[in-house]
Amino acid sequence: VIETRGLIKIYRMGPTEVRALDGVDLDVRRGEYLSIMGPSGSGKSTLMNMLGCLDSPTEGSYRLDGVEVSGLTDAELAAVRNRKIGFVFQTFNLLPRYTAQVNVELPLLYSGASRAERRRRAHEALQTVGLGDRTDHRPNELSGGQRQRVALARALVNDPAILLADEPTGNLDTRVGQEILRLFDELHAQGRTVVVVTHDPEVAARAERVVRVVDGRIVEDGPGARF
Amino acid sequence: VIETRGLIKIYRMGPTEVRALDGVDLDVRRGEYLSIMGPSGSGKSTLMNMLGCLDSPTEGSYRLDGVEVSGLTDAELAAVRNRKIGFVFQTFNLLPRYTAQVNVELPLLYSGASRAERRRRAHEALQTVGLGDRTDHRPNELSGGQRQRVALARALVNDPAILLADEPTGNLDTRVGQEILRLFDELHAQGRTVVVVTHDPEVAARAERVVRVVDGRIVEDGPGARF
Ligand SMILES: Nc1ncnc2c1ncn2[C@@H]1O[C@H](COP(=O)(O)OP(=O)(O)OP(=O)(O)O)[C@@H](O)[C@H]1O
Ligand SMILES: Nc1ncnc2c1ncn2[C@@H]1O[C@H](COP(=O)(O)OP(=O)(O)OP(=O)(O)O)[C@@H](O)[C@H]1O
Ligand SMILES: [Mg+2]
Ligand SMILES: [Mg+2]
Repeated sequence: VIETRGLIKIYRMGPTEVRALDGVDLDVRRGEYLSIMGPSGSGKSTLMNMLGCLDSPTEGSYRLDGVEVSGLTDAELAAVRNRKIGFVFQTFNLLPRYTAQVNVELPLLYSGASRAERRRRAHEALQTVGLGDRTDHRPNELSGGQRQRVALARALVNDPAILLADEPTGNLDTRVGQEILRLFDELHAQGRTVVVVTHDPEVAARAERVVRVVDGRIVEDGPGARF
Repeated sequence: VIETRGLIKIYRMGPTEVRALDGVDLDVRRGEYLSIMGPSGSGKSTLMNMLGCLDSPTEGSYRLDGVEVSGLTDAELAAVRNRKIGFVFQTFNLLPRYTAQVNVELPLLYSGASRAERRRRAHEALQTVGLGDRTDHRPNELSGGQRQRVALARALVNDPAILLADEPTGNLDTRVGQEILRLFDELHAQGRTVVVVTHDPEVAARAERVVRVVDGRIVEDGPGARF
């Protein structure tokens, strides 16, 4: 479902150049559960932004469901993001002036669901991540791990075929982290494609396949449980 | 050096009440290395904000270096925070429009250091956390783990006697995380008081003592290595 060829991302800062991605070829099959590991600053979030159609590469190609993403209009990209992809950002990206409930309802505005349906589905998503009693809190009235889980609930509320989660358990204790990993197992069992960036080898071990990114390149690609 | 008695923090939201801290008694000796663990939402960051003089309790007392903090003026609190305490926020709290270098120089503005001295000390702090080649990047030009390390460098640049770090390794790979833990060991060996909130039992095990917070109370208090 995901095919990248020669993805390059270069940031230019005055005279210097940062090659955040330096030629990435990555194939992900439909329904695969993939984990991405690698040192801080190695390019994982940059790669996730490409996969999530949030940013475009300097060079290279990305085909999603057989369609070359660079050929899509902005409106088409927005539609793809909204309907096919659930994205959990490393820094959550919640809207600070809205409650958890409203933050999670937002992706449903384009889904054609009624107002009552949106309320119900968002509330359910928040309950799934253990925040049923925090729906009326705004982000600054939530703990770090609670904000992280609101970001996850928002990514799941539209029932996406592809879940892209950038370090989704970093702010969670072991018990809650395990609940989230069981949730990922369940989503995977339902046939969804799951891609998780993590620094935690125990989280990576839950995937069927782990790739390792170093200096903007994939240097290792193998089965999950060996970590 | 830190003594809290009966710390209570209540957030009122309309008719409901959230007891984020529900009677915390915590003594930390000068030069102690303490780790704080506990479930997501249990009150750890709220407690750290009290200890860091960033917020005041609803009830209870907090003596820092023998002085009752609730009796200090805002100006005195700011001086205490600037000179005695280095605080690493769970969500970093960097100024988005300034580079890493400038973000780290900020606490030195009140220290009486010359401009060249501030530049040198901030650059050194960034090198210590492995970001010597990222000093001119702004926060949105940095990875998640790099932002986390800028927040750490900023907390250390003023040479504080007390380091309060709220989940300082959550966005770091194992290797960089270990470097940061070695840095904490070194700071501790220099006689500083180090308090680290973490969800990672391996990070907690580096401390000499671990307390566990559940539902706004301390429920366990023991030696570090048993985790
Ligand atoms: N806008 C930008 N301008 C310049 N450099 C950038 C920009 N965004 C990211 N970088 C650099 O690109 C590299 C890759 O960043 P990325 O966020 O993908 O890393 P990462 O693997 O997700 O790291 P972490 O594990 O710390 O989250 C980093 O070294 C970072 O400094
Ligand atoms: N301004 C606020 N208004 C209402 N409730 C709040 C507010 N700030 C925090 N809370 C609640 O207080 C509780 C404690 O929050 P705190 O941030 O201290 O948790 P934590 O232990 O740091 O969690 P985590 O491990 O997820 O970071 C949480 O349940 C949170 O929802
Ligand atoms: Mg990242
Ligand atoms: Mg916290």
